[in-house]
Amino acid sequence: MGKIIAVANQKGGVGKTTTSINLSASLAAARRRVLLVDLDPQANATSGLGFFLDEGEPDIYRVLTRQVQVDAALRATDLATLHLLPACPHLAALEVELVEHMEFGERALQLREILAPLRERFDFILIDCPPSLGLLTLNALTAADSVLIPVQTEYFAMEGLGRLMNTIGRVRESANPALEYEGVLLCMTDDRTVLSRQVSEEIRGHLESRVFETTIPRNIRLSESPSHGKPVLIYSVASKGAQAYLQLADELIRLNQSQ
Amino acid sequence: MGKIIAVANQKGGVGKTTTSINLSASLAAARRRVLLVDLDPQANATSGLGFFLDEGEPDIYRVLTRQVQVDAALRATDLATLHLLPACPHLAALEVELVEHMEFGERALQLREILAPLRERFDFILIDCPPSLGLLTLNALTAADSVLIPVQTEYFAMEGLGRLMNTIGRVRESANPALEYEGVLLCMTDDRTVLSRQVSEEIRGHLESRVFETTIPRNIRLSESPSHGKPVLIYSVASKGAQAYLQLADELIRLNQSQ
Ligand SMILES: Nc1ncnc2c1ncn2[C@@H]1O[C@H](COP(=O)(O)OP(=O)(O)OP(=O)(O)O)[C@@H](O)[C@H]1O
Ligand SMILES: Nc1ncnc2c1ncn2[C@@H]1O[C@H](COP(=O)(O)OP(=O)(O)OP(=O)(O)O)[C@@H](O)[C@H]1O
Ligand SMILES: [Mg+2]
Ligand SMILES: [Mg+2]
Repeated sequence: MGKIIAVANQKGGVGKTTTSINLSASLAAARRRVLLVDLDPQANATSGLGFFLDEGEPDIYRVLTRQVQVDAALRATDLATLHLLPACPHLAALEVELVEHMEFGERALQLREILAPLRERFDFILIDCPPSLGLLTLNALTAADSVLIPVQTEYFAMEGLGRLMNTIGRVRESANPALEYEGVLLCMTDDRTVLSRQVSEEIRGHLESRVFETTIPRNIRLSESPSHGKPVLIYSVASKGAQAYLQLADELIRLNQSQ
Repeated sequence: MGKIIAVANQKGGVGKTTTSINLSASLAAARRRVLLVDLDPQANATSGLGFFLDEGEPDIYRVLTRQVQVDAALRATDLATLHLLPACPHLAALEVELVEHMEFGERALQLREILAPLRERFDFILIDCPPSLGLLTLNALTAADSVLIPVQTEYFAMEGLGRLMNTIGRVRESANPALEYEGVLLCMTDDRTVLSRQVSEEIRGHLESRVFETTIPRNIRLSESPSHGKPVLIYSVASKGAQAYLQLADELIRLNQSQ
């Protein structure tokens, strides 16, 4: 039974998409069957893997609005066991449409219904979330078994952590009592700066075992690889960025085997 | 008559809040009367200036929902001519409430109505927007005379620029025909990396005169200053970050005098 993990943090630019793409690819390199779901109207996970959809091509918006079956929208990638459910910018319209056409209790359940039948075909389903706590992210938190929270080691990113954890608590009390923490991932760390070290220590101090041992250092290859439409594993496998995400995939597999 | 400038970009983490805080402070240092409006439920502009609101204190959400007068929510800051209209996390509820309780044509007009009477009391009103193109940002684009677009010199940030410019075009055709470009601001530039130089050249090539001459380099003092609740001008005036925003304020004043 595949595990569904939401990659979420309402703070912008903290490494959600970079983690979604490169953790998915690293899990696929370890022969796990992985589905990456792009739930952000920016469609960065889609373009970061080299896909550019024309208006009208099947994407997650058409799947969620029941215009096409999910199988019609799935894409194969350079890695044999990695598939993508791509996004288009018009996904942004969904949040308003859900409020206008659906009852309060139904609005956050749409993605869960779509992903349920896919659990048996994948070992991991990762959902890349937009930088907000709106209905798209609520759909991801309701569909997910756990939440992976990328955090940049900077002041504003740390500040938003409490609010995200409150939201996770509320989703657990209502739509998804089984929602757990997969872990907090420290991203763009830079051991040369006091700020990065201070924020890392503060987060580890507060959250202890919930923080992954693996951290992701700031590494230029990670920001170059999306412009080549490839995960960093394929673009520059020897880079510190690629090695960090391979290590994270190992840690995630180990954590999930022992359960 | 004060100029209203929306600081907007749906891409997360590109420097919207850092620019809103530090440009506002630099304009105030140049003796301009400035109002900084925090329109992001993350409330980073509010905490970055050292304000932490309790539930119930007057903030922009209470002003937009007509629970309090705008004057009751304005805060004085360390700089004599800089005031803040702060935000609270419950601002996130406004987008859904606007869809549920208002007609389509009314939803984006709320902020414009609130800011109109303030134009004569300030030379500049800057609005810090959240990382999305939802109703909060649409309210800012409808209230504004111009849009200042911070762009990180990275691949994903460049990609989103086209979509933002489309949205600005649509707002211009409908709710706000007077909306202009204040300019595109290159942020977190790093001349040592090929990626940063390439993206900068590409954006200048496409947008030419719309790009500010001033660029904001990556500078650790800019990410440290919000943890002290101070603009970088007060925290570390000699830093490259502070000097860059002072230069930007000069450029902005010059551009607006000649018009
Ligand atoms: N470890 C890293 N080292 C260097 N650059 C990185 C790293 N992680 C991410 N980046 C770059 O930082 C920027 C922000 O990362 P990314 O887009 O993955 O964040 P995000 O949280 O998905 O943003 P958004 O909130 O807009 O969805 C991107 O340009 C990305 O290429
Ligand atoms: N020029 C710079 N040099 C170094 N760090 C910077 C610079 N500009 C911004 N930062 C840091 O980068 C992070 C992102 O910046 P900021 O929060 O201002 O972006 P934003 O666009 O407002 O993000 P969001 O989309 O979440 O609102 C912050 O931690 C900030 O302190
Ligand atoms: Mg992203
Ligand atoms: Mg911000």
